[in-house]
Amino acid sequence: PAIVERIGRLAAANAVVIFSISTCSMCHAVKKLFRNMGVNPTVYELDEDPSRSGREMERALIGLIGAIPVVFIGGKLVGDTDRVMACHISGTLVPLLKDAGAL
Amino acid sequence: PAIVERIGRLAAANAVVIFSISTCSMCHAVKKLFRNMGVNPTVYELDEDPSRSGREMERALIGLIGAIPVVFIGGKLVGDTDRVMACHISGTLVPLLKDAGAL
Ligand SMILES: N[C@@H](CCC(=O)N[C@@H](CS)C(=O)NCC(=O)O)C(=O)O
Ligand SMILES: N[C@@H](CCC(=O)N[C@@H](CS)C(=O)NCC(=O)O)C(=O)O
Ligand code: FES
Repeated sequence: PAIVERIGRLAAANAVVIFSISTCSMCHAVKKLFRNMGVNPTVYELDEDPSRSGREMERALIGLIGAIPVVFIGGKLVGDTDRVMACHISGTLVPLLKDAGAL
Repeated sequence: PAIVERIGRLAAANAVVIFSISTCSMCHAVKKLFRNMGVNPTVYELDEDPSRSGREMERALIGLIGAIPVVFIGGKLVGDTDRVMACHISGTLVPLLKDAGAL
């Protein structure tokens, strides 16, 4: 559907893209991780989107991937906060960010 | 106001009381911590309350305490997930639970 294409376009348009909910502390944690690394992620706060599409994207992301936040690096789906933290601990996050030109 | 009195009554009615939102992973984490300790908390999922009071209690708790989840033990406010985890790490959580008859 059109909403999934919109998510795909937004996800590919910047090096690091986070689909987030502004009041959620898991989302806060993953934003903070990137900012502490000196990375400036593009963040879509889906609950603050004035048009209906924020709510539609949130529902589509939860349906497709299971939960919010959802992180893309270099246009590729990385996943939720747990997966980003696991990548970081295993040493694969920094190379991913470098490849995407975010570091 | 009446909503704060209602929170107070519910908080004092059981040994461990958690005001939660069903889809929130911070709330999930604090519920899991207690259940792993063999404690059976009384959980109010404010977003699932069929009457308006769930929403009102959520707003009152965020206004008074700052965020969800909010944990009471033995009728006394302990606080959010971070504070419960800090209590546990410092060794004060188990004595609190014992005093309240939850362990
Ligand atoms: N394990 C996930 C947890 C994500 C999660 O549970 N997100 C919640 C909000 S904190 C969510 O999307 N809830 C909406 C739903 O489940 O419908 C992570 O690491 O990010
Ligand atoms: N440090 C707090 C974080 C709690 C928190 O940020 N809760 C969020 C949901 S995860 C909340 O209440 N958001 C609603 C709001 O801020 O208005 C904890 O340890 O529990
Ligand atoms: S809404 Fe609470 S951690 Fe996401």
